[in-house]
Amino acid sequence: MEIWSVANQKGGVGKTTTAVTLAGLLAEQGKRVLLVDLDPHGSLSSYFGQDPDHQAKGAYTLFQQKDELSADELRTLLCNTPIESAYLLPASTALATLERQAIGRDGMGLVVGKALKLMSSIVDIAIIDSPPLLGILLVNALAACDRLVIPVQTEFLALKGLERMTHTLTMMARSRNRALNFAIVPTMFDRRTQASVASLRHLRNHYGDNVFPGRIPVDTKFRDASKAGQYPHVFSPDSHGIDAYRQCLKWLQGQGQAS
Amino acid sequence: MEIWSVANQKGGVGKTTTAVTLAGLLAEQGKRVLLVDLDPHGSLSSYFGQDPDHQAKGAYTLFQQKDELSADELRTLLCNTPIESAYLLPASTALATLERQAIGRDGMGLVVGKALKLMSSIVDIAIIDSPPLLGILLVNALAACDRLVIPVQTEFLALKGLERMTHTLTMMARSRNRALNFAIVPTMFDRRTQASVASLRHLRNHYGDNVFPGRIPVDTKFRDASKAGQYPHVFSPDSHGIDAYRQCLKWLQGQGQAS
Ligand SMILES: Nc1ncnc2c1ncn2[C@@H]1O[C@H](COP(=O)(O)OP(=O)(O)OP(=O)(O)O)[C@@H](O)[C@H]1O
Ligand SMILES: Nc1ncnc2c1ncn2[C@@H]1O[C@H](COP(=O)(O)OP(=O)(O)OP(=O)(O)O)[C@@H](O)[C@H]1O
Ligand SMILES: [Mg+2]
Ligand SMILES: [Mg+2]
Repeated sequence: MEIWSVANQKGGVGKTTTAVTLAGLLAEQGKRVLLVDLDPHGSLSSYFGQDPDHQAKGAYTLFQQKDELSADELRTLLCNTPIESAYLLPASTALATLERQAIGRDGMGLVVGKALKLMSSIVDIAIIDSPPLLGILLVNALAACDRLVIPVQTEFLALKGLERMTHTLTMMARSRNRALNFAIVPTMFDRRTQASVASLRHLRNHYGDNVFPGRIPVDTKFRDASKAGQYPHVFSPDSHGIDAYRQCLKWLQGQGQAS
Repeated sequence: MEIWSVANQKGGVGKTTTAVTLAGLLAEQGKRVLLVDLDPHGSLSSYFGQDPDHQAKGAYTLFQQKDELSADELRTLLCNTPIESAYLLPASTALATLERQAIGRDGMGLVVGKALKLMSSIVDIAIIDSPPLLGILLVNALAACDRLVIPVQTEFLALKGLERMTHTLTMMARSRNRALNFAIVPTMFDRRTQASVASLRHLRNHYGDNVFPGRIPVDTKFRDASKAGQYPHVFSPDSHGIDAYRQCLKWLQGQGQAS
């Protein structure tokens, strides 16, 4: 089983959209997929009809256990999604309280990674959607993953946020004893704006091979798909956005073994 | 002096863009404007060339004072912006440490409101840009303001975030002894997508007169303006986006006295 985390400390850059689109395309390839929602706002959970404000069980339960959870117990926390071979571990707003609970408690950063290992016999790939801020939940996502996907809007303000993200990775790399490859996915590219073209060039100059050689265009179908609660590749299989994510997935899978 | 806060717990919805555009249009009306950046990511500060990672003085200084700051001391913290009558109190990443510092200290939620009162002889309107999460900085913005502007993307997932924002307001209203009017500004409207049209209708049904009767369209010029570090109305005065914000400002100013 591989674990991919989708993260960026800046908000509204396409993390949830990237997580749900890649998960759908991986399920289409016949993989058994688990989506994990670690964002207290629970966009990914809302996408599939779960209400994070009234969610009793889910990702939060992992942090409430005194003893380690069994694989069966973990399985009872999962929800179905419109694709049979893809499950969701939903978020709840209670996740936001973990920040205060983490003060003084050791090992809180490794909870999700340990729990997901229990699923390795029934899941091929887990994809973690994370919140847009540096805290215990993002630390869990960065500690657990074999590969990190960073969606970055192709605009000037987003580049500053990316610098901050790479500082965080350097910090995290010291506490993980294995390297953390990261892949930057330029998204919401709009070839009509000068800023999009310039910031894409800046990304390639600064981060070289870590950047997906293509780019995800602005595509209105993603919003429609989220309203319909359907995977984007099912909702509009031939849209520009889906084509780009298919290319992106090929590149990610071809990048060689995850660390 | 009036204080307007621009806030929404969801990220990437156009808070910074709304703050900088309204500030520019108010300066155009001849008002003396102060922009306050309370977001540790400092998009508004980066917009005007200030680096939040290396910012010694600024909004963070307000929280470090033992005794109350004088008006002169506060004035030394301000930076210029491309418009003469508009100043910026910049953010620094150190603002993110306030959350931990606030535990156990009283009165931390009122720091910004108290400090801004010192500027009432030289500023007509202060506009606060806030971070996308509920914490001590957002509480300061909500406690200090006379009017609250909530940009909301016209898409399904954003409506859930708005529900959470109004819960926060009800919570805050108990600790403020005056009502807090809020104005919802639908933004990034894209008439080509079904989701935009449907969520706009949902907003008007649920929040009635609190919603700007117009809407801010998707307009690529905002990204170009932020790259150029220029106020949007100066960068492209006749764009659709600017027209809409001019109408929005008229509506906000006509909504009657702020509380
Ligand atoms: N390529 C794209 N083209 C157009 N719209 C997009 C694209 N990708 C994402 N979006 C839209 O942008 C908005 C923000 O995307 P999304 O929710 O995935 O971002 P996020 O980074 O997960 O946000 P948050 O920080 O709030 O979790 C959504 O309305 C989504 O539908
Ligand atoms: N009406 C619009 N049309 C097109 N793009 C827009 C519009 N408003 C804002 N944007 C763009 O959307 C992105 C997010 O906007 P902005 O940074 O203002 O959001 P924010 O809510 O302040 O984000 P954060 O939560 O990170 O502080 C920016 O690239 C901005 O240029
Ligand atoms: Mg998200
Ligand atoms: Mg902002």
